[in-house]
Amino acid sequence: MRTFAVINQKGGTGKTTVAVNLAGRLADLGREVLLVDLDPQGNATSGSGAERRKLFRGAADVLRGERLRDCAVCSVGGRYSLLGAKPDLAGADIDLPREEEWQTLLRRALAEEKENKGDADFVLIDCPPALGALTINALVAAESVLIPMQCEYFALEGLSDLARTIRRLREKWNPSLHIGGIIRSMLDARNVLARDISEELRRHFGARVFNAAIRRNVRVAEAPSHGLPVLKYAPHSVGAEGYRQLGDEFLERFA
Amino acid sequence: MRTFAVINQKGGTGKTTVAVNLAGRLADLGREVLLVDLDPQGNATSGSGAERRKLFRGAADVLRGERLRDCAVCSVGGRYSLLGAKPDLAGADIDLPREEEWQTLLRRALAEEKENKGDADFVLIDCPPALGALTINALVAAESVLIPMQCEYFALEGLSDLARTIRRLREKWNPSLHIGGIIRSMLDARNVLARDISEELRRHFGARVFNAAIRRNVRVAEAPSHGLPVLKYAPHSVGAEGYRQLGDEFLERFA
Ligand SMILES: Nc1ncnc2c1ncn2[C@@H]1O[C@H](COP(=O)(O)OP(=O)(O)OP(=O)(O)O)[C@@H](O)[C@H]1O
Ligand SMILES: Nc1ncnc2c1ncn2[C@@H]1O[C@H](COP(=O)(O)OP(=O)(O)OP(=O)(O)O)[C@@H](O)[C@H]1O
Ligand SMILES: [Mg+2]
Ligand SMILES: [Mg+2]
Repeated sequence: MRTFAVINQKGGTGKTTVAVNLAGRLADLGREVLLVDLDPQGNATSGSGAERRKLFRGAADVLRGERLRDCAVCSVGGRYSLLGAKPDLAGADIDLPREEEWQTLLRRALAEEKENKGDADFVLIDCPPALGALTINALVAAESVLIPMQCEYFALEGLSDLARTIRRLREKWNPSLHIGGIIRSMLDARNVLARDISEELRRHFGARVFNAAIRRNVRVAEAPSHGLPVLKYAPHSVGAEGYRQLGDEFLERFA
Repeated sequence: MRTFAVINQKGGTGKTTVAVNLAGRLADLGREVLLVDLDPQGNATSGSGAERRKLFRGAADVLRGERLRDCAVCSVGGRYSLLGAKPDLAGADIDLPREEEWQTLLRRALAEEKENKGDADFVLIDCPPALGALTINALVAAESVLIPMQCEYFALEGLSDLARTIRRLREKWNPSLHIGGIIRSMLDARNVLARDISEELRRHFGARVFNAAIRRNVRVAEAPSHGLPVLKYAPHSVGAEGYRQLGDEFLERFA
C-alpha cells in the first residue's frame, strides 16, 4: 500500500481534479485505489458521484477513531473506494489540534487498515488549499507528495513555502516524506507565461516534473457536475487523453 | 470607511486578483483605499509589488495588538495603502483561537483606525481559501462581502456552504454583514458551462451578481510577476478594461 498526499496550499491548482481522475485511471488499469477526501469542501466526494450529506460516515469519523473499513464506500460505477468528506469535517482545522498526538491520527488509521490485509495498492489523499491541521495529517500519513500546479506566478511563488513545510514535517514526524512529482494540471500551451514557468519548474525540480501535462480543456471542468472522471464523461477528449498518459507515467514511476 | 471582505473558500476563484485590481482602480478614481492581506500565502502583498519577507510589520502584528497605522505601508507606485502578510501569519489559523474574543481582533483594530480620522474610504480584505480563524476575523470586521467566482461546478457547489457561514456569523457576531456582490472573475464566455452557471448565479443572487465580468485574459495572470495591477501592466488589455468597468460599477453600488 503506497500513500500519496495530493497537496498545494495555493487554491485552485487542480488537486481534486488530479486526485479523482488519477484514481479513475489507476482503477481502469486494474489497481485497487482508495481516494480519501480530506477537504471540508467535499469536492472529491461529489466529483466521484457521492452525495456528501447522504454519506453514513466519512473522514471526520476516521479522525475520531472509527475504523476506516467501516467508513469507506465504493464510488459510483464501482471504480475505486472513497472515504468521503461530510460537512462535519469543517471544524477539524480548529478542533483537531486539541487532541493528543493529533498529527498522526490519519497515519494510525491507515496503518490499521494495512494490517487487516484489506489494503489498497494506492491511497490518494485530496487536501484542502491550506497548511492547517488536515493537510498536516495527510503529510504525516503519506510517503510521497504529488503537487498539482497551474503554470502561473502565484502558484510558483507558493512552492517555496510548500517545500519548507515538507522539510519540517520530514524532520519531525515522517522521515520518508518526499516530493514524488509535480503535475501541470491545466496547461495552456499557447501562452508564454506557461512556457516560462514550465522551464522554471524543470530547473528547480528536474525529473520530478511529470512529462505528462494536462491541457486546459472544458470537458475536464464539466465532468464533476456529472459525478464522473473525465475518462468516463468524455473519453475522446484532450483531457481524458492527458489523464490516460498521466496514469501510465504514474505507474512507471511508482508501481 | 466601508469595509469589504473578498472571500470564497473555494480555491483559485480570483480573490487576490479582484482585491488588488479593484484597489488599484478605486485609487485611480481618487479614493483612499486600504488593502489588507489576510492570506498567509501573501499573494496580495507580492501582487502589489511589496516583498513579504522585507516588510517591517504586517497583518499578524495588528492581530497581536499593534496599531494599524504603525504597520501599513504604501504600495508600489503610491496607489493605495497595504497591510501586508508576512510569513509569520502562517500560524494564525491554529494560534488565534486561543486568544480571548479572537473573532473581533481585526474589527477592533479597524475601529481604532477609524477614530483617528486617518481612515480610508474603502478597506478591502483579501482572504485565504478557507473558513478558518483568519477568514472569520475578516467576516466579523466587514460590513459586506464580495465573492469572486469562477463559473465552474465546484465553485458553484461551495456557495451554499459560504452563504451558511455568512448567515451564522451575522446572527452571532456581525448583524450588518451581507453579500454585497458576486463577481465573475475569469469568464470564458465561449463555453456553455460558463453560460449555464452565470444563469444559475442570477437565479440565486439576482442583482447582486455584478454586470461587469472579467474575461479570462493572460495579461491578468502576467501582471503579478511585475508587482502591478493589470491596469498599469497592460492598460489596453481586455483584463484592464474589465477592471475599469468593475471599479465603476463598484462605486455606483457602494459610494
Ligand atoms: N485541465 C483542466 N481544464 C479545465 N478546467 C480544469 C482542468 N483541471 C481542473 N479544472 C477546473 O479548474 C477548477 C479548479 O480545479 P480543482 O477544483 O480541481 O482545484 P483544487 O486545487 O482542488 O481547488 P481547491 O484549492 O479549492 O481545493 C475546477 O473548476 C476544475 O473543474
Ligand atoms: N481574468 C483572469 N484571466 C486569467 N487569469 C486570471 C484571471 N484572474 C485571475 N487569474 C489567475 O488565476 C489564478 C487564480 O487567481 P487568484 O490567485 O487571484 O485566486 P484566489 O482566489 O486569490 O486564489 P487562492 O484561493 O489561492 O487565494 C492566478 O494565477 C491568477 O493570476
Ligand atoms: Mg480541491
Ligand atoms: Mg488569493
